[in-house]
Amino acid sequence: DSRIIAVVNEKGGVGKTTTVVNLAAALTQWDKKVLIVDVDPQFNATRNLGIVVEEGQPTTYELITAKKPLNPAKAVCETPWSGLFIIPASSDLAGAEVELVNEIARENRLKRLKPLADDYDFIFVDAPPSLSLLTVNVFAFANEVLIPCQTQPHAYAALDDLLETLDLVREEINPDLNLLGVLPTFYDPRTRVSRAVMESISQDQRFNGKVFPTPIRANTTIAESAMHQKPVVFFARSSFGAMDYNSLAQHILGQI
Amino acid sequence: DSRIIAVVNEKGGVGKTTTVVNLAAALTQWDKKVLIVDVDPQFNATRNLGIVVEEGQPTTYELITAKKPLNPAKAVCETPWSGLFIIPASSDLAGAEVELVNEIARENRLKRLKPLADDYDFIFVDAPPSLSLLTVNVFAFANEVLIPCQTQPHAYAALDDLLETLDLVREEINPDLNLLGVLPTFYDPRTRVSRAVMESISQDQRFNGKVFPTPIRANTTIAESAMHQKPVVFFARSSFGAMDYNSLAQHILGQI
Ligand SMILES: Nc1ncnc2c1ncn2[C@@H]1O[C@H](COP(=O)(O)OP(=O)(O)OP(=O)(O)O)[C@@H](O)[C@H]1O
Ligand SMILES: Nc1ncnc2c1ncn2[C@@H]1O[C@H](COP(=O)(O)OP(=O)(O)OP(=O)(O)O)[C@@H](O)[C@H]1O
Ligand SMILES: [Mg+2]
Ligand SMILES: [Mg+2]
Repeated sequence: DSRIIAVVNEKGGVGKTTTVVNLAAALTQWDKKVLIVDVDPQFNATRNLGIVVEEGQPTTYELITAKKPLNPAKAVCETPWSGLFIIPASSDLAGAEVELVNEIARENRLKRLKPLADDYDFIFVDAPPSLSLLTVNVFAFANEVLIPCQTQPHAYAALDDLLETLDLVREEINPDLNLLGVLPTFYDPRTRVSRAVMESISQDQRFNGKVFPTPIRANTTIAESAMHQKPVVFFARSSFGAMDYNSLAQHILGQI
Repeated sequence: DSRIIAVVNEKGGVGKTTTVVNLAAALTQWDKKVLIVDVDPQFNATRNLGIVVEEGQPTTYELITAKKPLNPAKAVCETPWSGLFIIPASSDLAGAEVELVNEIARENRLKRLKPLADDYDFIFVDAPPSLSLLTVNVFAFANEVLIPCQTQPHAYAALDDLLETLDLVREEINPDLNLLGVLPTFYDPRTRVSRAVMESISQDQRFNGKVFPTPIRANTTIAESAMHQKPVVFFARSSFGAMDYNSLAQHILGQI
C-alpha cells in the first residue's frame, strides 16, 4: 500500500514545499513512483517544478469542490523527472475554503484521491501555512505526518498548537494518522539560536524520539534550485541540500 | 492623524512579524507612540515581545468577534519599552474565521479599533500568512500597506496574487488603501538568488518605484533577539538587523 505523507506546519516559511518537492524527487532515485498533491493556494510546489496549469485542466481545486467527484487520475500531471508526478494547484484553491463551508463532511473532500493510492509508492501532500479547512482535509486523507521545523524560536513554538490539532484530528477525523517525524530545517551549526532550537527539538518528549537525525542545513543552493524550477537533488547533486534530502529519503526507506 | 500600516504577504516566513516588531520598536526611538495589533492566530508578535495573555484578558479575538463592540482601549497592553504598546493575540483567533462567516459586514470588524487612531502616531498590524477573512479585515482597517518580500523566488511570485487582491480591496472595501512600499528581506548580497530577486523587485514597474532602498539583510541576531523576546533594535543595537530597521524607520519618517 502507498504511504500518504502530509507535510504540515502552520508556521510560514519553514520548508514545507521544499521538503515535499525534494524528498519526493530524491525517492524516485530509488525507483519509487511518487505523487505530489499541491494543496496550497499559492501553488508553490507546482511552481517549484515548473508546471504550468492550462485553461480547463483539472487541479486540486476541481477535485475537492466538484459536486460529483471527478476521476482523480485525470488531474495527475507528469513532470520532467521520471517516477515523479503531481496534482497541481492554482490560486482558485483560495476559494475552496468558503465554498465548502456549508457542505456536509467538508473535511473529507481530499479523500476522493484515495483510489490513486495503489498506483504510487509514496504520496506527499503540501499544506498551506494555516490550520484551515484545507489542512484538515490533508490530515483526513494522509496516514502519516512529517513536520518540518525551522531551527528558530517561532517555528518551534508553533508546534504546541500543531500537536494539539493532531490529537484532535486523531479523535474526531482520522484515528490512523501517525507522526512520521519532526524534520529540523534551516539548520546552521554556526549560530547559537539554531543549535539551541535543535537541542530543544531533539529532547522534546512529546515526539517520542521521532526526530530525523539529519537536519536539513541552511543552503542557498536550495533557493537557487527553486529559481531554476528543479528539485535540488537534480539541480546540484553534490550540494548540502541534495545530500541532506537524499539521506532523509534513505532514512524513510529504512536504509539508514 | 495616525498612520495605520498593515504588514502583509501571504507567503509564509518572509519577515512580517519581524518587521512589525522591529520597525515599531525603532520608531519609539524618535519619540513616536506606536501600537502593534497582532492579527495572527499564531500570535508571534505577542510572543516576540514576551507578552503573556492572562485568563480573561481581552485580545484581538474578543474585539472582532464580540456581538456588542468592546472598548478597544481595554485590550491595549504596555510592553517593557516606553512608547511601544500592543493589542495581543491568542490561538482563539483561529476560530474567528468560521465564527464570522455568516455575519454581515464581517470584513469591517477590525475597524472597531478606529477610535484608537488618535492616541498613536503609528499603528502596525501583523497579518497571518494567508489571504483570509482576517487579512481582509486588516486591509479594511489600514490606510497603508507595507509588503515584506524575501529575496527568494517563491516570495516574489506570491506578489502577483497580493497585488490583485489589493486592487480588489481598493474597489470593494477600502479605496484609501495605499501601497507604502515593498521591503526586500533576508537580503544576502553574496548569493546570486538574493541579488537576482532584489533586482526583479527594484525594477518591477507595478510598484511605481515604491521599493525601500535599504533591504533588511539576513542576520542571525534577528532570530536570536526573537528568542530573547526583545526587538533587535534594543537587543543588539549595532547589529545589521538593528541598523537596517533603524534606517527603515528613518526612511518612513522622511528623514532619509
Ligand atoms: N534548507 C534551506 N536553506 C535555505 N533556503 C531554504 C531552505 N529550505 C527552504 N528554503 C527557502 O526558504 C523559503 C521558504 O521555504 P518554503 O517555501 O519551502 O517554506 P514553506 O513552509 O513551504 O512556506 P509557506 O509557509 O509559505 O508554504 C523558500 O524561498 C525556499 O527556497
Ligand atoms: N532578516 C532576517 N534575517 C534572519 N532571520 C530572520 C530575518 N527576518 C526574520 N527572520 C527569522 O525568520 C523567521 C521568519 O520570520 P517571521 O516570523 O518574522 O516571518 P513571518 O512572515 O511573520 O512568518 P509567518 O508567515 O509565519 O507569519 C523567524 O524565525 C525570524 O526570526
Ligand atoms: Mg509552502
Ligand atoms: Mg508572522
